[in-house]
Amino acid sequence: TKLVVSIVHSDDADPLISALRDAGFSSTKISTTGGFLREGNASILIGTEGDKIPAVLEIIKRNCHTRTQYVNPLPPVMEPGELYMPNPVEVQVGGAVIFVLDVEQLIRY
Amino acid sequence: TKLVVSIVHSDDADPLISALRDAGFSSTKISTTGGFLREGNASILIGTEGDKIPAVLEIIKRNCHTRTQYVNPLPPVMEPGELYMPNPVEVQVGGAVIFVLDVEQLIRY
Amino acid sequence: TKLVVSIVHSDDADPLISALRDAGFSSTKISTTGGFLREGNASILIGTEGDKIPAVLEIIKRNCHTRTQYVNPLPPVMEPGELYMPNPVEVQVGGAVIFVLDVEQLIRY
Ligand SMILES: Nc1ncnc2c1ncn2[C@@H]1O[C@@H]2COP(=O)(O)O[C@H]3[C@@H](O)[C@H](n4cnc5c(N)ncnc54)O[C@@H]3COP(=O)(O)O[C@H]2[C@H]1O
Ligand SMILES: Nc1ncnc2c1ncn2[C@@H]1O[C@@H]2COP(=O)(O)O[C@H]3[C@@H](O)[C@H](n4cnc5c(N)ncnc54)O[C@@H]3COP(=O)(O)O[C@H]2[C@H]1O
Ligand SMILES: Nc1ncnc2c1ncn2[C@@H]1O[C@@H]2COP(=O)(O)O[C@H]3[C@@H](O)[C@H](n4cnc5c(N)ncnc54)O[C@@H]3COP(=O)(O)O[C@H]2[C@H]1O
Repeated sequence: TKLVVSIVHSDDADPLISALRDAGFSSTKISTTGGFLREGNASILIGTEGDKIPAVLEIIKRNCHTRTQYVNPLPPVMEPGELYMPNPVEVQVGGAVIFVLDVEQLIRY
Repeated sequence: TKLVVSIVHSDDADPLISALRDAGFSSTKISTTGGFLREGNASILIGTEGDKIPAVLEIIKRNCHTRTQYVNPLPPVMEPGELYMPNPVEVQVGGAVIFVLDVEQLIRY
Repeated sequence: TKLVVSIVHSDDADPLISALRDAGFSSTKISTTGGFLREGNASILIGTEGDKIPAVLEIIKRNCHTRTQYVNPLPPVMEPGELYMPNPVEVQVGGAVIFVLDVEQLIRY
């Protein structure tokens, strides 16, 4: 058994969970926060047999999209009276970052 | 050392954490959401020595109960004017789903 | 690749994430609850190469501080009319509790 931890954009979380469910995969959603953008995202836990990992990855790939976000860089130290007109910086926010962990035991009560 | 990740029903989370504490086990609770019912549940992290796993599993088993929940199935595509009277579907929500992971290092500062 | 799961005090979470970012480490924050104090804390996920683990641990050590908190012990069973004047109990809340897990695969879409 493996535990797939997939960090995805908040907007992709529910479509991904529905697609996994339709394909017979159980999942659990954790609301998380990205370290760089400090925006909410989602970490999806999927416990599954090792031979099903390629199918799970295919579903994640199909449902999670890279997007361009504009981020205002942190303001520099300013002289009084100076006007700060930030040029937003373009940041590519990935579709998904996926960690596959080995599970020693899976127990259900 | 092992990390036990136990997904339990929200109502069982606090009694479980108290029972673990009384038996000398530390734990951390994450509020999570089930992929199928889309309802809140809880994922409990318990880091412990490998030889203590049977004791931890026994405490989880004693404190987490299977329950029957009634779920309204998703409405089918309807003709205008048709009345939709869903028959709730019975779903068994398990007591606990438990993943035991191996920990390479445990460090405390 | 390794996945570092570091449970830290809520007040240390954002300074830690900034320090990690400045050193080129990505991270994800999960809001969690401690089993003993039942207070909010934070679990920080950091995926990184195995040879970078000592640098990550050093940053966690520098940014997470042990603190003394005063906890009112649970009231004992009282006679009617008895006044309960709890003596707060001193509890050391650690700087960080860190689990290092092995990652079988890291995939990005
Ligand atoms: N120092 C930096 N300079 C410039 N651009 C930077 C940057 N750090 C991150 N970015 C960009 O910002 C996006 C959002 O990062 P954030 O940390 O908010 O949100 C991240 C974070 O929550 C998580 N994540 C990514 N790599 C991780 C890792 N190694 N460990 C833990 N979490 C990770 O996945 C989310 C999406 O990551 P993704 O790589 O797709 O997308 C990242 C990346 O394209
Ligand atoms: N496709 C389906 N058709 C019919 N019934 C279905 C179903 N998928 C789930 N169920 C039922 O619904 C209950 C709640 O599932 P949910 O996904 O909301 O909440 C789940 C989910 O959050 C988590 N979970 C279970 N298996 C998992 C896995 N392999 N990976 C990740 N999370 C899992 O544990 C919670 C409880 O699971 P549990 O199995 O005890 O109980 C499940 C199961 O009895
Ligand atoms: N039975 C007990 N008797 C007396 N004092 C006790 C105790 N259990 C815990 N403490 C103290 O209370 C602090 C907060 O524990 P809490 O469980 O709320 O918050 C914990 C918990 O969320 C997590 N944690 C620690 N060890 C863990 C483990 N083995 N598994 C899962 N989570 C753990 O890290 C947080 C900080 O732990 P830390 O050890 O630094 O600090 C702990 C410890 O100093």
